[in-house]
Amino acid sequence: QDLFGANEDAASLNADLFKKHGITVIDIMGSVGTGKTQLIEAMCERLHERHRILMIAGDLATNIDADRVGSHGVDTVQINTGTACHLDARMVRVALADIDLSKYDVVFIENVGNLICPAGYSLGAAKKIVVVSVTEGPYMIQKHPLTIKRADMVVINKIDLAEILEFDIDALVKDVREVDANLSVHKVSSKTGMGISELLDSLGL
Amino acid sequence: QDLFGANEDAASLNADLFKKHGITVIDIMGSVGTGKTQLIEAMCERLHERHRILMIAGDLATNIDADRVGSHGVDTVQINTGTACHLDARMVRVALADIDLSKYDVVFIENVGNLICPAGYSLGAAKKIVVVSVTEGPYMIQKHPLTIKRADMVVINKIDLAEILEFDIDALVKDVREVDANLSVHKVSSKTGMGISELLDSLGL
Ligand SMILES: Nc1nc2c(ncn2[C@@H]2O[C@H](COP(=O)(O)OP(=O)(O)OP(=O)(O)O)[C@@H](O)[C@H]2O)c(=O)[nH]1
Ligand SMILES: Nc1nc2c(ncn2[C@@H]2O[C@H](COP(=O)(O)OP(=O)(O)OP(=O)(O)O)[C@@H](O)[C@H]2O)c(=O)[nH]1
Ligand SMILES: [Mg+2]
Ligand SMILES: [Mg+2]
Ligand SMILES: [Zn+2]
Ligand SMILES: [Zn+2]
Repeated sequence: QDLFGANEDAASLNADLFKKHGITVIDIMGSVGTGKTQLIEAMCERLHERHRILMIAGDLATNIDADRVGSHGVDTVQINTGTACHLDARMVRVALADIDLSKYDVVFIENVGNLICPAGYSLGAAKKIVVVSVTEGPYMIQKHPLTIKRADMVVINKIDLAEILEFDIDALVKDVREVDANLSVHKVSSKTGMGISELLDSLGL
Repeated sequence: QDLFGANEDAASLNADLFKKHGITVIDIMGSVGTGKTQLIEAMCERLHERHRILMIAGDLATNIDADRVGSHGVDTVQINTGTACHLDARMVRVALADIDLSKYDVVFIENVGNLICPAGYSLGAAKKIVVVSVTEGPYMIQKHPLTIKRADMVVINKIDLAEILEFDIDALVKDVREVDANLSVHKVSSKTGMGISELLDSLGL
């Protein structure tokens, strides 16, 4: 599809730009309310003293997520797509046009809340993390094989709620393994902090 | 956009077909795991003795939702879109091609788990219901104004979890009212049954 081809080219340009500035870029996607922003907040709290972080927030509307993360002492940029259901590489490039990238060594990009469309659009990040939540029920991995195949890591969030929801985390991990036996999976609570330091180790941050 | 225009035509044809057979069609959309299927199951349990129900399930992959609803004594059809992030009117028409519509007076269509794209594609249903969940956090209404504007009803699901999540339901209802002062809002638990009979009354079922 031509849209995807053009995006791949734009993503490569982004990747070159990030490499030139020595920046590690992480693209974080997941459905509405799975905890993408809370995860980024948790990571920024632990990293902002030893890394220079920029966070790019993508949503159809509002500055809510950029504002939330900005309160943790990191710089932020908000992209409002209006109608687009996913960030693409061009939008990210445009958002960074007036930014002095030499100021940062880590960029977190929070994609639009959507488990499908963002999987098809590379942003030129080093890693694409898919955040799922135990509150979504047990079938989201089986129902989204393409998304899981294109992920570099799956984060199972809100594990602090698993017991009360009678959620079978092991079954979900097994579903991920069926799609990709070697995919990195992290079980975390962005609220309590459980699993976050192991996740950061795995990201090399 | 031409895609939308062509879809509107297909949706009108669907609407005519449903009207010809005297069928009430309800399009149920919402993000991943908000409880669309559980809501349909709860409604079918209460309706299947006095209505002849068909349920159409839409997902990129699996028959999970059609199988779940089918166990409640209603007929089902599963649409697997493969890559498409929303159902459109043509897909629904094709799915119904071999179905004897004279057998039914109610059709529930469960859209793909996605709070954005399905809002732009009418299926020719009488009503488009948007199901949000208290587990998604407090911002999903503010972030998706177009979706809310295009809805005929908002169902706030999983209210049985609101207390433990310290979720402010009134604030969410207020957010809906800011987009559309007259939009029908129902607070329900598809698990406990709270609010379901009122919802059915409101749907005229
Ligand atoms: N219990 C619990 N709640 C969490 C956790 N992570 C996030 N939440 C809550 O889940 C809700 C959604 O979290 P967000 O961080 O806004 O999720 P998001 O994926 O960024 O949402 P969108 O960007 O709007 O799609 C909020 O009420 C959070 O407080 C967690 O690990 N445990
Ligand atoms: N506590 C509680 N859990 C619910 C409620 N409704 C649904 N659930 C649970 O939430 C999870 C997701 O429910 P589903 O009915 O599969 O949601 P869905 O919107 O159909 O999911 P997809 O079709 O996969 O997008 C399941 O584990 C359900 O048991 C509710 O009212 N209360
Ligand atoms: Mg967010
Ligand atoms: Mg479902
Ligand atoms: Zn899309
Ligand atoms: Zn779409």
